[in-house]
Amino acid sequence: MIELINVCKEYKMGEDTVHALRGVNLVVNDGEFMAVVGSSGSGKSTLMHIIGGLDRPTDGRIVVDEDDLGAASDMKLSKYRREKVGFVFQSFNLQPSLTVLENVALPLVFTREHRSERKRRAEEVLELVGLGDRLKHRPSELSGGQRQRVSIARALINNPKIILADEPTGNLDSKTSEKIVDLLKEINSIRKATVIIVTHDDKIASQTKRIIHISDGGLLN
Amino acid sequence: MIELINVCKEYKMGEDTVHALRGVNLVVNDGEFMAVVGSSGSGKSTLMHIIGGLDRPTDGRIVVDEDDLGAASDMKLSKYRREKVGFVFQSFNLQPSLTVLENVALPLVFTREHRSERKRRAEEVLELVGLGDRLKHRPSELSGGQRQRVSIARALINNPKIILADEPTGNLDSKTSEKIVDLLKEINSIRKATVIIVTHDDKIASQTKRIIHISDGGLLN
Ligand SMILES: Nc1ncnc2c1ncn2[C@@H]1O[C@H](COP(=O)(O)OP(=O)(O)OP(=O)(O)O)[C@@H](O)[C@H]1O
Ligand SMILES: Nc1ncnc2c1ncn2[C@@H]1O[C@H](COP(=O)(O)OP(=O)(O)OP(=O)(O)O)[C@@H](O)[C@H]1O
Ligand SMILES: [Mg+2]
Ligand SMILES: [Mg+2]
Repeated sequence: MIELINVCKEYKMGEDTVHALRGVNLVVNDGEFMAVVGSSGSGKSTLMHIIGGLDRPTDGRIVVDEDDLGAASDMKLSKYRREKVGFVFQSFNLQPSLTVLENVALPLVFTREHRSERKRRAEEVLELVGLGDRLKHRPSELSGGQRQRVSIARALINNPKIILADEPTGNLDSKTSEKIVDLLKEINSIRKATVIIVTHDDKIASQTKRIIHISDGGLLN
Repeated sequence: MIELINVCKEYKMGEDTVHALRGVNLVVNDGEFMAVVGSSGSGKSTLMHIIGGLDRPTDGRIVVDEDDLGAASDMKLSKYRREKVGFVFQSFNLQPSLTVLENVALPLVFTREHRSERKRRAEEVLELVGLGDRLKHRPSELSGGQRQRVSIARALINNPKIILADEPTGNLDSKTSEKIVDLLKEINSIRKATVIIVTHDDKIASQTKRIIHISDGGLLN
């Protein structure tokens, strides 16, 4: 279970302060399939980064499975991210010097699997997102939507308990987008992963079981 | 007028060859307002890069206002880009060490305007895309959709004759997307700029006056 209690995030810019999140209260139960919607700049990515342990609140508390992430050490946060979270970044964050296959296999480097097994699993998930024929390309040799799909594959390979997808279909045509959403639905229903999708696409939001609206750093309702 | 005659683009990858564009024939008249649609990896960005003089065909010819771009020197292509083209990149391509204002004013550095006038014009176009209160931020201090809008503002500031927008609303909510499309429509009708928008969004494609479909490197019809 993910619990946010009065979570705030501020950025100080000289004399100004940007209030990216203002007192967010939220409970996400295990296995939920949820969308986060809101206008550009409203705080969605900030929220995802805090849930994913990539960033800390400036105020308030976040507790995941009884671990207080705000109070956790960097090492503990890093362990949480590695073991529990699959994050699809809005700007992909791929390693430019690694191939597609190496990028996707990267999260498995911390597991005890043999290199050949890691490679096989990476290939498998890349097939699922339609990139089986791009394994040896580098990110710069891919289209925007292909990079996005590599980022998705990498987030899924570790079978994480929590999948945070920050606008995973922004660069995809509708047919490819549907395949990705179906894949996430399947992972949610079969593997019981908690799936949170930030999306600007109403068609995608309507396929989730719960939609939360964020506006200017605050959750509506 | 933009004319592509049997334009091909290939990438050699070891023994394999990726045919990103296969014999594309296309005429775009001055002042057209056109959408390019097609699935992820079908060749849209490649097409835009060739029209924008950022890349050369492997075969075939591209002629813009009687200049053969494929045969042009690097210096001539650079001049063409600077003077005629405003390019909104699918991955934004902002300068990380410059502020939002400096990023948008960058194309004007080659004009004869005073620094204060460049600054004023950059501020003006940033207001148009809703970022008047983010002038001093760096790209890393912006949301994904805000970075996208900085990229859009930068493409427009030089009043280019040809605007090439590669998925300009992929990271924007529908309300902000509409404002951007309205802005492009206005620039097309008032300033007679040729506007080509790559988009995965049917709602946006339907607002243009012509839609071309690309599939696996070839234009349909
Ligand atoms: N430098 C490169 N080397 C090898 N292949 C490349 C290179 N750049 C692009 N490609 C391939 O060329 C094809 C077309 O790429 P392009 O970026 O034009 O697609 P796109 O239609 O813009 O896709 P998207 O909608 O995902 O942005 C893709 O299959 C891609 O893998
Ligand atoms: N490092 C930072 N310093 C200052 N302000 C920041 C920083 N990072 C984000 N912001 C601001 O915080 C606000 C929320 O950003 P966030 O990335 O969460 O928005 P978002 O809802 O994901 O938007 P989008 O839909 O455009 O991706 C934005 O207004 C942004 O300008
Ligand atoms: Mg975001
Ligand atoms: Mg593209």
